[in-house]
Amino acid sequence: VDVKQKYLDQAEMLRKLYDSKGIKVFELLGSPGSGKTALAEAVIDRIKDKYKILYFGGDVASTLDAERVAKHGIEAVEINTGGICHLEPSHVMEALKNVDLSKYDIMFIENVGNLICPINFPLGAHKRILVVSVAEGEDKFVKHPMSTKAADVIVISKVDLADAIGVDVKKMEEDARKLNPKAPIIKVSVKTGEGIDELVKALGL
Amino acid sequence: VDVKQKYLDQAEMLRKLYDSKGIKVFELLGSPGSGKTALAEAVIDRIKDKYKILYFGGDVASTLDAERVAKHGIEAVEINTGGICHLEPSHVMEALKNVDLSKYDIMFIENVGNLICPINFPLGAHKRILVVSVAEGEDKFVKHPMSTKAADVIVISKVDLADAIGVDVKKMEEDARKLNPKAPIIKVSVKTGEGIDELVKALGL
Ligand SMILES: Nc1nc2c(ncn2[C@@H]2O[C@H](COP(=O)(O)OP(=O)(O)OP(=O)(O)O)[C@@H](O)[C@H]2O)c(=O)[nH]1
Ligand SMILES: Nc1nc2c(ncn2[C@@H]2O[C@H](COP(=O)(O)OP(=O)(O)OP(=O)(O)O)[C@@H](O)[C@H]2O)c(=O)[nH]1
Ligand SMILES: [Mg+2]
Ligand SMILES: [Mg+2]
Ligand SMILES: [Zn+2]
Ligand SMILES: [Zn+2]
Repeated sequence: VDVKQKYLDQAEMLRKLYDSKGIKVFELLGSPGSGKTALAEAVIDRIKDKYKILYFGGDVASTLDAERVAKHGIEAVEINTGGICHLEPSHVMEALKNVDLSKYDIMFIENVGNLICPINFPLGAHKRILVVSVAEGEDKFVKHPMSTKAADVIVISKVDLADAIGVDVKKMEEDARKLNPKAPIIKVSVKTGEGIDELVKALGL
Repeated sequence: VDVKQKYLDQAEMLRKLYDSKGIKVFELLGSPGSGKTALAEAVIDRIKDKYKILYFGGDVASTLDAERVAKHGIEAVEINTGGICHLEPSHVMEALKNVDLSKYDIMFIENVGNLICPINFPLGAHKRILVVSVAEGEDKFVKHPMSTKAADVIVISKVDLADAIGVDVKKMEEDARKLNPKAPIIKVSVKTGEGIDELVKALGL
């Protein structure tokens, strides 16, 4: 059996499950510390009065991210992968056993901080949001074409730091655009609030 | 055959090879954009008059890092892993086929930007240097205990950005110390030059 096909089939099953429960699912991907949780927190704060929200956070260790998100008054579950550097559909299926999806309108799944593997293991989400921070340097889209090409939405995060790091955000945008002509590319700073409303709109929320 | 043992045996063979050629090998590990190449460049600039240096850079795509290091006048080789999220001993063995190690005193191996897998695949280096930047947030040591525990030297990089990100560097140091009581923990900024001499000393150069 083709291993890759097995994962794709499981992702398809997850998507059917989400659709049967009428829940919209957004996945956050990116390097360790690229700002995925901070972004989820900022978006959740803007929309939590309109939607019932569930958050799943994937990490190799700790429950820190779910604890941060839970402080915003929403249901947050940490999935520990036990060392695997990406979430797999079976991790999500397992975590869903304890949850009644029909209670929620929206689910965020934050994948393990890793710019390489997670993109190869879809989790059935309606939109996959790749978060690349300026703090990682100008070259991450060029160096990671697979993740850049497969994203549905691309966020360039922490743009408030561009001068301190010495990166040209325009160049990052052009690099991302060349690899992925379709995805909206949104410049965001959780510190200044820049781009958060634009992201909420791009997610159709 | 135990797969893990196979890798450890290969790492052992590499170590024996390095020692037979009298070359000291330092491996750089850490998240994408944690500052591994910038650190290698800064250290190389300080020691290139004393030592003959070879640099190997591992990445899933591009030759950008080797090109940056080559500008410092030293031999720099890029190893493209073709998508694998970490270097394996066989990648290094393959690259060494085109190199006469006896010409060099020191080799730097920069692993693929990934805070999870690379630590599980030793490459025979005499010292493994884990580079965690303040830009990734305060919690990376706590969230990545495996990498933190296995490092021989720990660098907290980009400390010039601590205020802009809002992290407590002292707390990061304490977290790292709790998990790894032996490794020197060095605070570094390539921008201000802070800590580079201390790192050179910690490497015995
Ligand atoms: N200056 C600035 N700092 C930010 C921004 N967004 C996040 N940060 C900081 O960046 C660090 C990492 O943010 P997180 O939200 O933990 O990143 P993450 O991608 O969820 O990290 P992992 O889950 O460990 O992969 C934290 O110290 C945040 O405060 C931003 O827009 N500007
Ligand atoms: N402010 C500041 N920026 C730094 C420092 N060190 C590196 N940078 C910047 O951080 C970004 C990433 O640095 P790199 O050296 O490319 O990081 P890397 O770990 O080699 O990245 P990968 O090889 O892609 O994993 C670049 O824009 C650097 O200029 C520092 O000490 N302070
Ligand atoms: Mg997070
Ligand atoms: Mg590099
Ligand atoms: Zn993986
Ligand atoms: Zn790996």
